Amino acid sequence: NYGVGMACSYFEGYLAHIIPSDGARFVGFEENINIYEAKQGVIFPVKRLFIVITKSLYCPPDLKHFNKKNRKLPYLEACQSLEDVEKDVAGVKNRTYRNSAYKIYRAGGAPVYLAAECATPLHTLHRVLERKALYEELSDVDPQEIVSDFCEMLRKVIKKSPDCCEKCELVYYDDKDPSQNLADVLLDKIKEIE
Amino acid sequence: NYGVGMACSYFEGYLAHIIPSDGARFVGFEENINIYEAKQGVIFPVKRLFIVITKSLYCPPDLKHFNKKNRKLPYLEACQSLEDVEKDVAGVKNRTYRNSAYKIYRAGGAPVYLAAECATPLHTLHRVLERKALYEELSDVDPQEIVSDFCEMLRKVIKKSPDCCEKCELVYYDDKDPSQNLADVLLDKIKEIE
Ligand SMILES: Nc1nc(=O)c2ncn([C@@H]3O[C@@H]4COP(=O)(O)O[C@H]5[C@@H](O)[C@H](n6cnc7c(N)ncnc76)O[C@@H]5COP(=O)(O)O[C@@H]3[C@@H]4O)c2[nH]1
Repeated sequence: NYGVGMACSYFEGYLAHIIPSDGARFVGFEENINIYEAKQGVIFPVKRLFIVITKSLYCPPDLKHFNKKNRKLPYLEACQSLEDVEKDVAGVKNRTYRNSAYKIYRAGGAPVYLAAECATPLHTLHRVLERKALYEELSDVDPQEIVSDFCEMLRKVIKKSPDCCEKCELVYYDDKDPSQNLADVLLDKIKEIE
Repeated sequence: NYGVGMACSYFEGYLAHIIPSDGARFVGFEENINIYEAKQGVIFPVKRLFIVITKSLYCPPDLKHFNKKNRKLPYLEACQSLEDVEKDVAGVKNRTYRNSAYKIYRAGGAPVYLAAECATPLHTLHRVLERKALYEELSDVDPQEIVSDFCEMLRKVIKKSPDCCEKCELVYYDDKDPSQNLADVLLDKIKEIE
């Protein structure tokens, strides 16, 4: 089914490329963060990829779009990206995989650094569902069912993969709930793991 | 179903990003080829993206892997890639999309340039099906059925999209048939379109 297929292709086509070391050109996600820390003189309290799953499936280009108007609350700002992963894939020479680093500013504390992004397959699904005429065959799917199949399958596969298992975090964020602030959700997740 | 979902996400999550102009940073695929021709002093007889669909679903890192041992036959060689498409997508800043240019050498004629690659979702599917233990839920799928659903849906969607319709070509290649040479299959496709 759609959600299960999405999770398999997200893991095999992406997480399996960017998280583990490939024993050759790519040192692995955690080491990539270590290199970034050394170069930029910053500290990531948690060296994992935070994958944000939004309730509405809407994924803005930049996570700062989820910041609240009230700047006294913690807020996200993109910084320099991590080092690119480049590899020849399916006839595409030097295909590039790039992860973003964000800092969370908060009152009464130093900014907190993390690697974060939305779950891209959900972003694509959201765009697909918005174009009903083009993708008529998918007009009667239940998005929430697809997302829950996606998350359940992804969690299963990550758990079974020793080299990815403790290196990504699925983060649920209800972007339709005005009382939820993504920066706070991420800070809580970091405290939980630290 | 899996194949239909793969086609929708390949079109919406990739072709829709790299083929049309976005009216802002990206001039569009055809114009990107024009720029390449001017910079490199070469000519692309057909300014479309050739998407190679292999029978076995196996997609090598570089299309040269399909060249025959006999060098009297036409053969592929990767050249400098086209200009990157960069855009913020789902929280990933400056996500990079890159297409490869290849030249086909042939006896008794100048080399022929083209933009080509394998259909990445099939590559990912191939890797997923090879890891039966990790993706148990997909162990009883019929790959050929998925591919045929994928191709049929993709063809439908491309046909309905005026800004992509004459800009990509699906190319079927039976990589298990020793008498088929991908470079020749592509040359024939180019002659057909020219
Ligand atoms: N040739 C090629 N070059 C690309 O740059 C590219 N980007 C996407 N695709 C293919 O288009 C389709 C839709 O992409 P989406 O982003 O929704 O899902 C992607 C996305 O969620 C994630 N992913 C892959 N590459 C990246 C990336 N560089 N950054 C973030 N996420 C990525 O993993 C999924 C599967 O990727 P692929 O299995 O490589 O094939 C994809 C997919 O079939 C590409 N195909």
